[in-house]
Amino acid sequence: VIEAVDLEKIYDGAGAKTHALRGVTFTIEEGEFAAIMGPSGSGKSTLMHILGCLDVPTTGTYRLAGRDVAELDLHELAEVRRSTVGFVFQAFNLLPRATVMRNVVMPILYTRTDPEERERRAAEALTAVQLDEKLWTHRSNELSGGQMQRVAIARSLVNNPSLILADEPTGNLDTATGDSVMELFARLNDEGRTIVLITHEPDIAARAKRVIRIQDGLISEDAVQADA
Amino acid sequence: VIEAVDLEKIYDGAGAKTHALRGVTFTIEEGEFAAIMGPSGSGKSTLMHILGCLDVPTTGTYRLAGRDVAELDLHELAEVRRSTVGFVFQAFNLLPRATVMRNVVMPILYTRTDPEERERRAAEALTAVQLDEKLWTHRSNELSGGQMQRVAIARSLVNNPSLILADEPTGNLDTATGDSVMELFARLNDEGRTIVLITHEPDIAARAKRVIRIQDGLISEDAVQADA
Ligand SMILES: Nc1ncnc2c1ncn2[C@@H]1O[C@H](COP(=O)(O)OP(=O)(O)OP(=O)(O)O)[C@@H](O)[C@H]1O
Ligand SMILES: Nc1ncnc2c1ncn2[C@@H]1O[C@H](COP(=O)(O)OP(=O)(O)OP(=O)(O)O)[C@@H](O)[C@H]1O
Ligand SMILES: [Mg+2]
Ligand SMILES: [Mg+2]
Repeated sequence: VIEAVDLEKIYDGAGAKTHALRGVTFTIEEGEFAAIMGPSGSGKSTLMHILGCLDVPTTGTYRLAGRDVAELDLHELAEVRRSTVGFVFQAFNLLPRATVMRNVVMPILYTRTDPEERERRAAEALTAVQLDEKLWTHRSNELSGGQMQRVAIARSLVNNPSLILADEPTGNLDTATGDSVMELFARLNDEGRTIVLITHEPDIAARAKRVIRIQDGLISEDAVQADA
Repeated sequence: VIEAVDLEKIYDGAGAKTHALRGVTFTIEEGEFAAIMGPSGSGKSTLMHILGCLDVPTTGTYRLAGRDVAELDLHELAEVRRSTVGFVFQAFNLLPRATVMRNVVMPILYTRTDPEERERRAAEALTAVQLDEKLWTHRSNELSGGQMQRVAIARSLVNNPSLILADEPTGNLDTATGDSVMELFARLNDEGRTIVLITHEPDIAARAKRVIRIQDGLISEDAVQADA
């Protein structure tokens, strides 16, 4: 479902030109569970944004579900994201003064889903990440770091995505809560969804079936691993 | 140097009343190296903010270097922070459009240090966290997550603090970079500085000499540990 061919990304700002990806090529089939690892600054989040159609490569081709994303206009890209992708950002990207509930329904707010159905799906996602119900009316800036992270994960699930891209989804979670999040991802993968997650923790990467290592904007290793 | 007596913290917002700390008591001597661990939402960051004089307890007493912080006015609290505390926030709290350099000199910008000395100290701190010099002119929102984390750590060191409070300082770092940050903290501790860090990673906590565990706003364990 994911076909990356020779992806390059150059950020070009004042005093900030960086060759973040230098020719990255790989294919991820539907239903796979892959972990991306690598040093800080090696290009993992940059790659993830391209995979999630949130950014475009400087050169190279990216095909998602057979479609070359370079041929889609902004409207079509937004539609692809809305219907098929769930994205968990490294910095969560929640609306700080909106409530947990409001944040989680955001991706399906302007779809043809009726309000009760939206709230039901948000509640289901929040329950799946084990966020205490009394926190659902807090503003997202009235939560702990790990609670915000779980809200970000719940939000990524509410549009029923076939592709889940999670950037360091357990970075702010204690080991027990992190384990339960990985069990959730395993269940979602069993349902046939494709999961790609970035992590720096070997215990988390061990739960994936394949590890892609990135170094200085290039893939240094791409291997299937035996189940932990 | 840190004396916490029966600290309680109740957040009281609309629909957001939470008893985050329920009576926390402990003492940390000058020069100690302690790790705080506990489940997501258990009160760790809340406690850290009180220790760093960024927040006040609802009830209970907090003495820093012998002074009861409840008796200090806002001006005196700011002065205590500026002269003795280095704080690394869980969400970094950098100024996104300011450069790395600008962000790191912030804590000493209005002190009697001259501009070259400020820049020298910022460069020293950035070198200590191994942030590539060509990144120093990037705006902080033009960095990877782990690079932002290292800028936040560098910023916490530039005022030469005797107390360093770090909230999940390695959460976005690969294992190798995280290890080098822990070696930096060990060196700073050897220089006599007091270090308290929050972490959910056992390998990181193992580098501290004492582990304080928090659960539901109470201390569940407080023990010295043998060196790893
Ligand atoms: N501004 C606020 N208003 C209401 N409740 C809050 C506020 N900030 C934090 N809380 C609540 O206080 C409790 C403790 O939060 P705290 O941030 O101290 O947890 P933590 O141990 O640091 O968690 P984590 O490991 O997830 O970062 C949580 O249940 C949280 O929801
Ligand atoms: N807007 C930007 N402008 C210039 N350079 C950027 C920008 N965003 C990221 N970079 C640079 O691109 C490189 C790759 O960044 P990226 O965020 O993909 O790394 P990463 O592998 O996710 O790192 P981490 O593990 O620290 O999160 C880094 O060196 C970073 O400084
Ligand atoms: Mg990243
Ligand atoms: Mg916290």
